[in-house]
Amino acid sequence: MILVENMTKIYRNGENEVAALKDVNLHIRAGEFVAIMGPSGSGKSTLMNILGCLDKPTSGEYYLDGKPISQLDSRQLAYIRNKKIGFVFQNFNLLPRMSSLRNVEIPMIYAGIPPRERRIKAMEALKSVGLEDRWHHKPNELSGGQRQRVAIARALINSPKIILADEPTGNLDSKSGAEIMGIFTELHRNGATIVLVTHEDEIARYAQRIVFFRDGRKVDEKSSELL
Amino acid sequence: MILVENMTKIYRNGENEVAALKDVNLHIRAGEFVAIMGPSGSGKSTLMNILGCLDKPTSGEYYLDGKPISQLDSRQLAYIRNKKIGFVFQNFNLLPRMSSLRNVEIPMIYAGIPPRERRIKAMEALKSVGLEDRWHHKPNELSGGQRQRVAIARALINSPKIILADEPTGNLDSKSGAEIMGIFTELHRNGATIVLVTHEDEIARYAQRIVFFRDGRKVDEKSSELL
Ligand SMILES: Nc1ncnc2c1ncn2[C@@H]1O[C@H](COP(=O)(O)OP(=O)(O)OP(=O)(O)O)[C@@H](O)[C@H]1O
Ligand SMILES: Nc1ncnc2c1ncn2[C@@H]1O[C@H](COP(=O)(O)OP(=O)(O)OP(=O)(O)O)[C@@H](O)[C@H]1O
Ligand SMILES: [Mg+2]
Ligand SMILES: [Mg+2]
Repeated sequence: MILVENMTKIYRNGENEVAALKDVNLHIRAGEFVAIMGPSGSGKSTLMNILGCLDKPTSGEYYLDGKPISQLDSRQLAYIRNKKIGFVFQNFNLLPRMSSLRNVEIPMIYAGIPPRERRIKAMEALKSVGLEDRWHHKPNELSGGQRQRVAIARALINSPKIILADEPTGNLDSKSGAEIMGIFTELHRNGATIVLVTHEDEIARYAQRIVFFRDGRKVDEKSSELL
Repeated sequence: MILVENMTKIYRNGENEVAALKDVNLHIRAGEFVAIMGPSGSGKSTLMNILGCLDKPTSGEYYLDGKPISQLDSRQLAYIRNKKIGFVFQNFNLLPRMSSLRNVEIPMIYAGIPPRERRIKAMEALKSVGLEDRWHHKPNELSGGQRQRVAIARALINSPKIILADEPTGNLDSKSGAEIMGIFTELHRNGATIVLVTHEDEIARYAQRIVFFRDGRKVDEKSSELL
């Protein structure tokens, strides 16, 4: 399902170079639930952005369902980003001048879903994360954890086969966090492939396997039972 | 040091009303280290913004060192915000087009510190959070946890007497989180008053007392030893 081979990512700003990923190899099977852990700055979000087709590696290859991503055109990439993958961003990336409802509807507009059906599904999604009575609030009229939950609802709205979640519970109390992990668990049971970055052991334990990064490299992996 | 009496905060957007704080009473003594916990949306950031003189309550009063904040003019409030209080925002609030170094320097510009001394102190502050080699990076060239650490360095740069930290370790792995809590512990030992919002028990345990919020109300408090 997801195969990363000898992947390196170097950010260059003028003369400054940062190697964010160094020769990373990773294989995630269809239907697997993997957690990614590691220190701040170790390359986790960089990897997630590449897996989500939002960025390209400097070298190495990313195969998604057997297809080398570097050889796809922009229309094919847009299809993958909008219909195949649901991405929960570490900093939410909500549109600031739109309501929660509108923000959750956005991926369905790309998917060509008609307005009335969009509105109903978006309302249900907000209800599933406990925010139906905040549907009209813009992001700056929401708490930090509420924004995070809107970002999660938006990521899951097209029932994507692959869910990439970057620190989805970082701003949530343990009860709200457990409710969100319940949603991910249910989606996983229904066949979704999930890659989840977290710095909390309790959250990582919901996954089957945990992959550890340090300084841009994959350094270890283990079954979550051993955490 | 900090006294909150019968404080209510209602957000009104058109016809919509949200009571974010309801009749809150809170007393924090000088030199105390208090953690605030509670579900997502329970009013913690709203309280922090009022304590930081960034927002006003709808009713009730906030006394800071015996002075009723509602009776201070904008110059006195600016002095408090820039010199007396260090604020770590839940969403960091870094200036996007400036380097980390410049971002950390900003409070010292307000404090009238000359350029050369500012630059040296800002570099030391970045070093204390492990980011001296990222001084030239803008916020979008940093990881989530690195942005959080720049926000922390900026909040502490004027050695404020009162530190208000809203989820300061939400994006940090446990090692980076422990390093940050080490900094807060040291500042507390040197006499700072610290109010810290967190959803993690391990972080709350660094405080002396924990105050619990639910649905806009203060509902419980206990010594951190009992957590
Ligand atoms: N646009 C950029 N230009 C230069 N360096 C960058 C850029 N984006 C990220 N970096 C650097 O690449 C490294 C990896 O960043 P990344 O965001 O992947 O880390 P992370 O593991 O997600 O960290 P965190 O846990 O703090 O979110 C960091 O050291 C960061 O400073
Ligand atoms: N500008 C606003 N307009 C309307 N409602 C608002 C506004 N800002 C916050 N709220 C609401 O006030 C309530 C309290 O928000 P607050 O940000 O204080 O919560 P919090 O305890 O910090 O939550 P979290 O743990 O998720 O950060 C929330 O229900 C939120 O939707
Ligand atoms: Mg990250
Ligand atoms: Mg908050």
